[in-house]
Amino acid sequence: RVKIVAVANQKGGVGKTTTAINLGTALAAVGTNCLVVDIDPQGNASTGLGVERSTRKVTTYDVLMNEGDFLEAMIETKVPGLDVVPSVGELAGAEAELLHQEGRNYRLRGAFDRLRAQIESGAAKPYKYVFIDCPPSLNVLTVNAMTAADTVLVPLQCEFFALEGLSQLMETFQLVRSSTNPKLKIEGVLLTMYDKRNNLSEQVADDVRSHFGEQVYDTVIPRNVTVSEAPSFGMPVLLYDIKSAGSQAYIKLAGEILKRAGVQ
Amino acid sequence: RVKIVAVANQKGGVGKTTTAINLGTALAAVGTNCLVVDIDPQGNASTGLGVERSTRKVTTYDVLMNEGDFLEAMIETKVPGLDVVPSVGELAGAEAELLHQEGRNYRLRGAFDRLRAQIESGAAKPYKYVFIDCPPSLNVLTVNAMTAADTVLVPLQCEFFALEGLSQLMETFQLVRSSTNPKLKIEGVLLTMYDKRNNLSEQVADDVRSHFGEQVYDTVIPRNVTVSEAPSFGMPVLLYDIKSAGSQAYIKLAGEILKRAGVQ
Ligand SMILES: Nc1ncnc2c1ncn2[C@@H]1O[C@H](COP(=O)(O)OP(=O)(O)OP(=O)(O)O)[C@@H](O)[C@H]1O
Ligand SMILES: Nc1ncnc2c1ncn2[C@@H]1O[C@H](COP(=O)(O)OP(=O)(O)OP(=O)(O)O)[C@@H](O)[C@H]1O
Ligand SMILES: [Mg+2]
Ligand SMILES: [Mg+2]
Repeated sequence: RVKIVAVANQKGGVGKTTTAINLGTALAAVGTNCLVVDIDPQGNASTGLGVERSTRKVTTYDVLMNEGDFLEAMIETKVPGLDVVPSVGELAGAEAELLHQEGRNYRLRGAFDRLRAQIESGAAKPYKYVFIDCPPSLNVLTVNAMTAADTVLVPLQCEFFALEGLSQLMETFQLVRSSTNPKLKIEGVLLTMYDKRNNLSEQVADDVRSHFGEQVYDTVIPRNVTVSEAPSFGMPVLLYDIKSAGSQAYIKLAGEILKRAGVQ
Repeated sequence: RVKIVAVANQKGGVGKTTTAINLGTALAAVGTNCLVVDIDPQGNASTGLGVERSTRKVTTYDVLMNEGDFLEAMIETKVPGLDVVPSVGELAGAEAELLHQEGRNYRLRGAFDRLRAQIESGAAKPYKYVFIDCPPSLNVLTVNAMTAADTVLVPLQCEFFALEGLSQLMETFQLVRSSTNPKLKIEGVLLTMYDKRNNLSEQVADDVRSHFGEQVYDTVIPRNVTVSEAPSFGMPVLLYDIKSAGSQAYIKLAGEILKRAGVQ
C-alpha cells in the first residue's frame, strides 16, 4: 500500500523541499517508486526536479480546484522511479477560492483515493511513497495535505526560530487529528542544516530529542553547500554529486525510513 | 514623517525577521526611533526582541481584527529607541476571518493613519521608521502590509530557490500598486546569508544586481552564526555581539539607508 507523507513545517526555509526531492530520489535509487506532489505555490520542488514552468500543463491547482487526477498531472523526472506532480503560482489563491466550498479540506484526499485505486488496478505506477511538499504556512493547502496524508514528516532546521515554531505545528497536527484525519501520525522529525562547528545546532538537536525521543531520526542532514547548488541545475543533489555529505545523509535517511517500516 | 517599510518575501527563511530586528536596532542605535510591527503568526520578531508569549496582551491580531491601536499594543524592547508591536498565533486565522469583510486589505493602513496622527500630535514617540515583519506568503497579511507601507524592503537569501521566488514577489508588488497602493515603491533589495566560500552566493548576487541595479544595497549581510545565536537570548545580534560580522553589516546597512534617504 502506498504511504502518503506530508512534508510540513510552517517555519520557512527549513528544508521541506530539499527533503521531499532528495528523500524521494534516495528511495527511488533503491527501487522504491516515489511520487513528489508539490502543493507550494512557489513551485520549488517542481523546479528542483527539472520541470520548467512552461511545461506545467496540469498541476496540483487542477487537482485541488477542478477534481483533476494526479495521473494526468504526473511528469517523469530525470530520476528513474521518481515522478512529480508540479505546482503553479495560481495555487496562492486557493485559500480564498476554496474558503466557502463544501469539503474544502478534503480535496486532496479525494484525489489520493482515486490514485490509490489506480495503483491497485495497475493504471498507475506502483508508488510506495508519496511526499507532499507543503508551503511555509498552516493554511488550507497544508491542512489539505495533512487531511490526505497517513503521516507527517517534519524537517527541522537546527536554529532557534525553527524550534520555536514546533509547538504551533503540533497544535495544527492535533487539530487535524481531532477533526479531518484521526489516523494521522508523525512519520518522523528530521534535523536539517546541522552545523557541527556551532553549539546552536547541538543545543537544538538535544532539545528536540528530549521532546520527541524515538520520533527523531538518527540520521541528521548536515549543512552542505552542494545541496543548495543542485537545484540550479534542476536536479537532486544525489544526481549532482553523489559523494557529497548531503547526498550521503539522504541515502542514509532512506535506509533508516525503510528499516523503520520493516523493509530491508 | 514616519516611513512605513514592509519587510517581505514569500520565500521562507531568507532573513525577513532578522533584518527587521537588526536594522531597527542599528537605526535606533544612531538615534533614529523605530517600531517593529510583527504580523507573522510565528511571532519570531516578538521573541527575537525578548517579548515572552505570555506578556503579549494587545497584539497585531487586535489591530487587524478589532481596530486596535498600535499605541496600545506597543512594548518597549531592551534597545533604547526601538519598540515592538507583538504578534500572536491567532493571526494564522486572519485570512479566513477577513475574507468577506469590507476593506479587508486596508485594516493595517487604517491603523497606521491613526499612528501617524498620534506621532504628529505628540501622543506617540517620534518614530522615523516602522518595519513590518511579514510571514512567508503572499496572503492577506502581506497584502495588508504592502497596502499600508510606503516601501517594501526585500531580503534575498543568496540561494537558487530564493532567486526563483523574486518574480512572484514582484507580481504581487505590481498588483498592489495597481489596486490598493499606487504609491508603493521598492525600498531596496538586501542580499543576505552571503557565503564568500561558495560560488552560488556570487552568482545569485550578480544575477540580482543585473536585474535590480541601484535598488540592491551595496551592503551585503554575510552568513554569520552569531546572528542565529542571538534570538535564543531574546536580543538583536547588535546587543549580543556588536563586533560580529553580522552586527557590523547591519550597522553599515543602517548607514546606507540613512544616506540614501539624504540624512547624514
Ligand atoms: N542541508 C542543507 N545544506 C545547505 N543548504 C541547504 C540544505 N538543505 C536546504 N538547503 C538550502 O536552504 C534553502 C532552504 O531550503 P528549502 O527551500 O528546501 O526549505 P523549505 O522549507 O522548502 O523552504 P520554504 O519554507 O520556502 O518552502 C534552500 O536554498 C536550500 O537549497
Ligand atoms: N546572516 C545570517 N547568518 C546566519 N544565520 C542567519 C542570518 N540571517 C538569518 N539567519 C538565521 O536563518 C534563519 C532564517 O532567518 P529568519 O527567520 O530571519 O528568516 P525569515 O525570512 O524571517 O523566515 P520566515 O520565512 O520563517 O519568516 C533563522 O534561524 C536566523 O537566525
Ligand atoms: Mg519549500
Ligand atoms: Mg520571519
